[in-house]
Parts: sequence; structure tokens; C-alpha cells
Amino acid sequence: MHTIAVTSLKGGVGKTTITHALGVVLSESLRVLLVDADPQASLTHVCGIHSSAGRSLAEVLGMANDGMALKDVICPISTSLDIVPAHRALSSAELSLVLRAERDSALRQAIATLPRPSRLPNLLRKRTQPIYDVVLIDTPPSLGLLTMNALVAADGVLIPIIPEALAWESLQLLLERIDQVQRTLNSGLKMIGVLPCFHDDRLIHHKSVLEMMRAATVPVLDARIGRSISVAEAASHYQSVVTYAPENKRSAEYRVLAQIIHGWLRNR
Amino acid sequence: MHTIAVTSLKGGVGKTTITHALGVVLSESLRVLLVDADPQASLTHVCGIHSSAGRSLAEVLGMANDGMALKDVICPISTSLDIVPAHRALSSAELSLVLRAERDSALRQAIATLPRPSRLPNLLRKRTQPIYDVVLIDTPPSLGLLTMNALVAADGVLIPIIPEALAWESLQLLLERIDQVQRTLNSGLKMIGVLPCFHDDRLIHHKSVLEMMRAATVPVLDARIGRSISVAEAASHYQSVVTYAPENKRSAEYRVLAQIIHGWLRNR
Ligand SMILES: Nc1ncnc2c1ncn2[C@@H]1O[C@H](COP(=O)(O)OP(=O)(O)OP(=O)(O)O)[C@@H](O)[C@H]1O
Ligand SMILES: Nc1ncnc2c1ncn2[C@@H]1O[C@H](COP(=O)(O)OP(=O)(O)OP(=O)(O)O)[C@@H](O)[C@H]1O
Ligand SMILES: [Mg+2]
Ligand SMILES: [Mg+2]
Repeated sequence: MHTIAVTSLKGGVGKTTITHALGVVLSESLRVLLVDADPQASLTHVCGIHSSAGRSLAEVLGMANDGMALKDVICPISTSLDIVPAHRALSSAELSLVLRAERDSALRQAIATLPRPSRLPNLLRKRTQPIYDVVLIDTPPSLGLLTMNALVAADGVLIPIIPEALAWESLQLLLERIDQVQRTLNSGLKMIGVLPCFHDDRLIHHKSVLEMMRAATVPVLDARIGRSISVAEAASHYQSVVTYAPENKRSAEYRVLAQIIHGWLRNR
Repeated sequence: MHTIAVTSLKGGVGKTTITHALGVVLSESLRVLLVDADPQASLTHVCGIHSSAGRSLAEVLGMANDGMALKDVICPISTSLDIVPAHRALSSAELSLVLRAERDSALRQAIATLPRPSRLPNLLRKRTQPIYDVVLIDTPPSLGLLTMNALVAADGVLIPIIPEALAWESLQLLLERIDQVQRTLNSGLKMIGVLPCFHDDRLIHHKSVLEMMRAATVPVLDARIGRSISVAEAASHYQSVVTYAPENKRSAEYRVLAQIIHGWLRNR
């Protein structure tokens, strides 16, 4: 089982939409668990799950030692795709983490309670609990404790950006923080890469910002996600564009991204 | 002097860009102070100010009683336009606010130290300190203590949204929080309105989301801000689009918004 955090300090870059699309595509061949670590609960909503008080990630992180077990809040979405929902109460759970010793590793500890794929034949394994191949964590646009928990729990981090001038400073802050997490709290954290989103290769501004980032040795992925209103429309139908409009160019782009993630998981 | 907070829980909707554009246009006829309350420091950067450790809003909010005075961190941008810069240290200042009694009102108290416009003739007033007509606060995409401080300090709140499905849940969370602040911490806080951004009136999805919001009695303003890459380009020249490309349609739209704000200020 591997865990990937989808993170950006800059807001509105497509974190939730990417986590959802990747979850849907990867679940065609793997067992996937989505974790919504954003108090906005966008991922929870777009998956058609009602975010209910008392059974969300907030209860797992917030209540010191007698918090709920992660397995007790998991909701099914479709075959091979489940989610740990968020709730607005995550904001106060984040504040209550401040005073705890495991403030940065509460989510890693919770994910560690999930049963691992084992070598036992299926018959001997307790079938009550699903075994996940990959966990995808959606994060809020901040470097607060919820994002820190995601970075400490993750094996890999994917950073969506919009290639515009205002993205640069936030990206540098995030890359510095990831470097710090790798040196102190999670030496196993790997950079999967920086993914240009809302990208329009006809725009000089997008081209020049990407060139500037590459020149600064930012690990920009070969994949690109363009802009299409069908992506936003799909969300109002509680679907990802990959199922709502499979012929749309964006769907092909999310599938290319999923291929890159498959490759990354195989090389682990 | 009146204070306006530009706030949205949803990220990447144009908060920083609007605060900057409004600051530039309003400073043509008023004395304006910008306050950057986002640890990303986007507004600070786009104004061409170097965000330096030790002289930012972080020092004003973070250090309990012996914090720096607001007037000691103000930087000039142009005639009639100054800024209180942000710095990444605002993240830790936000955490340190958690344990203080005035955790929600630290910014309001800091702004209250600014000299008010007075009836004394100019000669008798201490010319060392500028008198501001309006304070504009840019906030991070979250409901944490920095945004709470902005809502408690503000007389009015302006909420940019992108009229898409994923915006709805976050908007409801923010409207509920504003309602709570009005009932408990700041009864003087008024709703200026919800401003559709990146708006394309040819898109059915944008139209139907706006209709849904109006039907739910969301106070949607008559102004609209469309999308144009010149807005993003202007930021790489440390300018607002209103000075970078004054003939661009977006510049006219930001001026319409500034008119609405002028009207709101006059009616106060
Ligand atoms: N490729 C795309 N083309 C067009 N619209 C998109 C695309 N990706 C996402 N969107 C839309 O843009 C908006 C922002 O996307 P999303 O909410 O996924 O970003 P985010 O980074 O998760 O935001 P936040 O910082 O608020 O968590 C949403 O309305 C979404 O539907
Ligand atoms: N009207 C517009 N047309 C085109 N691009 C825009 C427009 N307004 C803002 N932008 C660009 O969109 C991006 C997001 O805008 P901005 O950073 O102002 O949003 P924000 O709400 O402050 O984001 P955050 O939630 O990260 O603080 C920036 O790259 C900005 O230059
Ligand atoms: Mg999101
Ligand atoms: Mg901003």
C-alpha cells in the first residue's frame, strides 16, 4: 500500500478534481482509498457522500487517544473506491492537534491501522476489511497541521500548479516545507512532481512561467491538464469528467496522469 | 475610516487580485491601506514589496503584548497607497494566537491604533502618520484565525466566487461563519456582497450556478469580473491590470467594482 498527497499552498489549482479523477481511474485496476483532509469537504461532496458530523476524519484526528478508528468512518463510493469523508469539524480538530505530541503524525498513525496487503492466501485473510493498494489524500490550500499530517503520512507528493506569476512564491514555500518534512518527519517522502493545470500552451504567460520554473530545476511532470468547463459541470453531477465526458480531452489528460502514477507505484 | 475584508474559503477565486485592483483604483481618490493577512504573501509580492522577516503582520499579531505596532511595519507602495506586508511567519503567528485571549480580535486592536481622520485642521495633526480612509484586508483561503481576525476587524466583507458547482458548499460554510461572527464577535460587520469572478456569461454552467445561488437568496452583486490572461501577466510586472492594461475589459470591470465600494463607503 502506498499513500500519495495532492498538495498546493495556492488555492483553486485543481487538487480536489485531480484526487477525484485519479481515484476513479486508478480504481479500475487497484483498490483505492480517498482521504479528504480539507474542512471544505469538496472531495466528499463531489463523490456524492453526505458529510456527517460524528463520522469523518475529524473524529479520527481530533479526539486524542480515544478517537475513532479510520476503518469506522470509511464510506464506499464504487467498486474498489472508498473514501474517508471530511467535515467542517476538521477545522477544530486541526486546532486541537496543536496541543498533542503526535500533532504531525496523527494521520500516518491512523492509516497505519489499515490492514496491509499480505502474503496470506485470500481464504485466511479477514474479509471484513478491504485491503487498499493506494491511498490518495486531498488537502486544503494551506501549510497548516492538516497538510502537514498528509505530508508526514505520504510516500509521494503531487503538486498541481497553475503556471502563472502568482503561483511562484507559494510553490517555493511549499517546496521548502516538503524539503523540511523529508529531513525531519518523513524521510521516505518522495516528490512525484509538479503538474501544470488549467494549462493553455497558446498563452505566452503560461509558457514563460513554466520555462522559469524548469530553469529553477522545479520537477515539472510531462503531463498537462487543460481547462474545460465540462470538468466543472461534472462536479455538479457528482462525477469526475472521466466518467461524465469520457471523450473530452481533459479525460484523456487525467488518464495520462494516472499512467504516470501507475509507473511511480510500480517503481516503489 | 472603514475596513473591508476580501474573503473566500475556496481557493484561487481572485481575492488577492481584487484587493490589489481595488486598492489601486480607490487610492486615486482616497488614502488606502492594504493588509496582507495571508502567509502566502501574494499581495505583498504583487505590490513589489519584499516580504521580510521581522517586519510584517506576523510581528504585529504574533508576539502577545509586546508585539510591534502596526504603524511600524507599514510600507509605502504609491501616493495614497500603503501596505502592511505578510510573511510566511504568519503561519506560526496564527498558531500562537490560539492560546491568547484576544485570538480573534488581535488585528482589530492593531487597526484601532491607527490615527483616525479627525476634525482638527491639518496643521495641528501630527503629520508623521498617514490617515487612512479605507483599509482592505486580503485573507488566506481558510476559516482559520487569520481570516477570523479579518472578519472581526472588518466593517464590510466582499466574497469573490467562481460560479461553479464546487464553490457552493464552501460559500455556505463561509456565510454561516460570517453570520456567527455578526452575532457574537462583530455585530457591525456588513455583507457587501458576493462577486462572480472568472465569469463567462456564455457558459450554461456559470449561468445555472448563479441562478441557483440567487434562488437561495445569496446576495450576488451586479458586478462581474471575467477572465483574461492579462490579469495574470500584470502580476509578473508587479502591477494590477488596471495600470498594466487600462483598456482591457477586466480593468473596466474592476473600476465598476470600485464604484460599488465607493457607494458602500458613502452610505456608511
Ligand atoms: N481542468 C479543469 N478545467 C476546468 N475547470 C476545472 C478544471 N479542474 C478543476 N476545475 C474547476 O475549477 C475549480 C477549482 O478546482 P478544485 O476545487 O479542484 O481546486 P482545489 O485546488 O481543490 O481548490 P481549493 O484550493 O479550494 O481546495 C472547481 O470549480 C473545479 O470544478
Ligand atoms: N480576472 C482574472 N482573469 C484571469 N486571471 C485571473 C483573474 N483574476 C485572478 N487571476 C489569476 O488567477 C490566479 C488566482 O488569483 P488570485 O491569486 O488573486 O486568487 P486568490 O483567491 O487570492 O488565491 P488564494 O486562494 O491562493 O489566495 C492568479 O494567477 C491570478 O493572476
Ligand atoms: Mg480542494
Ligand atoms: Mg490570495
